[in-house]
Amino acid sequence: ARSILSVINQKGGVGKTTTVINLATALAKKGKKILVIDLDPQGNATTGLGKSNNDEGKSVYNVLIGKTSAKSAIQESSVPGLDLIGSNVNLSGLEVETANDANRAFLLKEILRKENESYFNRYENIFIDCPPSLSLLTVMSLVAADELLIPLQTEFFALEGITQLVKTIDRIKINLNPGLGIRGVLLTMFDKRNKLSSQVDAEARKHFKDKVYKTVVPRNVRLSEAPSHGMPCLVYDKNCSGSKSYINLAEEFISQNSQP
Amino acid sequence: ARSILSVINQKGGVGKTTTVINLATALAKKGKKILVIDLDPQGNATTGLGKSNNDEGKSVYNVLIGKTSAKSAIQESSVPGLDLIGSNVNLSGLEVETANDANRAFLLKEILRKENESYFNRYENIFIDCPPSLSLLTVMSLVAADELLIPLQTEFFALEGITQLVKTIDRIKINLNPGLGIRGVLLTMFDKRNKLSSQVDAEARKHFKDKVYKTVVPRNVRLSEAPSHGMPCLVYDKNCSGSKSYINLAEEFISQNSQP
Ligand SMILES: Nc1ncnc2c1ncn2[C@@H]1O[C@H](COP(=O)(O)OP(=O)(O)OP(=O)(O)O)[C@@H](O)[C@H]1O
Ligand SMILES: Nc1ncnc2c1ncn2[C@@H]1O[C@H](COP(=O)(O)OP(=O)(O)OP(=O)(O)O)[C@@H](O)[C@H]1O
Ligand SMILES: [Mg+2]
Ligand SMILES: [Mg+2]
Repeated sequence: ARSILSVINQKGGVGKTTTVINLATALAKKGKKILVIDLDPQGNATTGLGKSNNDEGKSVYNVLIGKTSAKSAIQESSVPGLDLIGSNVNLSGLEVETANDANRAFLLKEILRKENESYFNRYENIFIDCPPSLSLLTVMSLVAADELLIPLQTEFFALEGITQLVKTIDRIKINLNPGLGIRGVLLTMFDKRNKLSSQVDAEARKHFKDKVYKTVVPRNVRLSEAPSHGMPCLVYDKNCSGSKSYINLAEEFISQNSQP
Repeated sequence: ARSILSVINQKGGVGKTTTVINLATALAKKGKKILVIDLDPQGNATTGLGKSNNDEGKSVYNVLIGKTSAKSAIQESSVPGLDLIGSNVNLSGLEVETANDANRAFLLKEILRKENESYFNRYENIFIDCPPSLSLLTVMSLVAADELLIPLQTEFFALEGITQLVKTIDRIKINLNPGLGIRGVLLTMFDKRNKLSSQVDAEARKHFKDKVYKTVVPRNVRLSEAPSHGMPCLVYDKNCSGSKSYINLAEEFISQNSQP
């Protein structure tokens, strides 16, 4: 893969899953081959892409415990070029089940590198959707990733949480993954009626500078309706403001590749 | 205390913290003595009530590891009658630090019962704000609680998550806390422009019947602005639709006490 990206933020409901689904879709529609790995026991990325998060066979949990190969857990989504390794609720047991495994933080990395040499290289990008925490699943994702994408909801509690997030990233970088870098910070759920949104925008750009994407995802009801139809917003309503912002984000994301 | 309530939902960003802050405030303003325990390492309930989530002394983490008594960790908030045991980020280390303690799920319960006989009985209600997960901190809260309050955002992913939440509650009930019951389900962030909101409302009432509060919290920008001023929305703007809904919820909540 050209780059494995972990989409992370320990704050809940900031748009991690919505970003994974729609950025991955926008890139696939531009002809990139993309894989989404749903690392959240809630399985929202899985159902948002129209697949079952109750699948006893093809789930990332079975891959992590060695019951299934990663390759055989891959499903095609309804979007050509966009594949998925889905999640199911068994994943919530993984932390307890691997309590005695000193190397458990490396489980996902080893699977992606080991098979990466041959099979995963077909993907331009692999996006890992993380749960709202900094516990084992997110740590596994940080260890396995080349880069990070941080959705940041333009509201106070989310802005507050960013300090803790950056500290965790730095700790993982130093101890477990020196190559890890922030690819970008994406402002989400921007509400123009709320002056707080612009304040968070300004604060984020002051702190993260040009790591903050120019593209900002607006609050748009269509983005929350699409998953109830099991499809990305770009398929559900490609002309709404939410879809357009993810298409613009995909262009900005691609242009990052050609930067030095 | 008349009742210890855990405010839970493993889905992120559904309004757990906003509900704890504003329901607790509304009850205190009606003359009830209320304690909030912030059990989320993010410390949003703590900062939303204007306190520091960086306090090395008075934090629920120090109480749980036995370094401070619960009584001495209590702070008064700016709302008369509303007290707080705040959180700080050290709490995220608790699960790893107590990995060898077979009774760790009971830590919070023992502290509240042991001191409850004398000190905590002054509180009409104790509200415990939980992180977006079903791991140790939330389990501790489920074990310690008499009742549950479940904020349910009227959007698809949140509705999906409710099945997993109910299963977890049933498991804890059977194994660890037979007296546990759902006090109520609160529909939050209801957006009248989004037909999905009414669908989730109808679905929730079909499933949970009269456990769903009649009061529904609307999406209201003031609720997300208030924490940036370190105050509950009821103090920031008591006439906005968000504040009014939490005042109505407090009345509905109180009237539940006199039901058989
Ligand atoms: N820009 C937007 N406008 C309106 N609704 C949105 C937007 N982005 C996401 N949503 C909705 O907001 C809710 C939270 O988004 P999402 O589930 O993607 O966040 P998350 O960070 O993955 O949450 P979690 O922390 O629980 O994993 C969902 O119901 C989603 O459909
Ligand atoms: N009714 C509402 N209208 C508008 N914004 C709201 C409303 N309720 C909560 N918010 C805002 O939405 C965001 C998520 O709410 P909140 O933090 O209370 O959810 P949570 O369930 O506690 O999240 P977490 O899972 O991260 O603990 C916050 O920025 C909050 O200020
Ligand atoms: Mg998610
Ligand atoms: Mg919260």
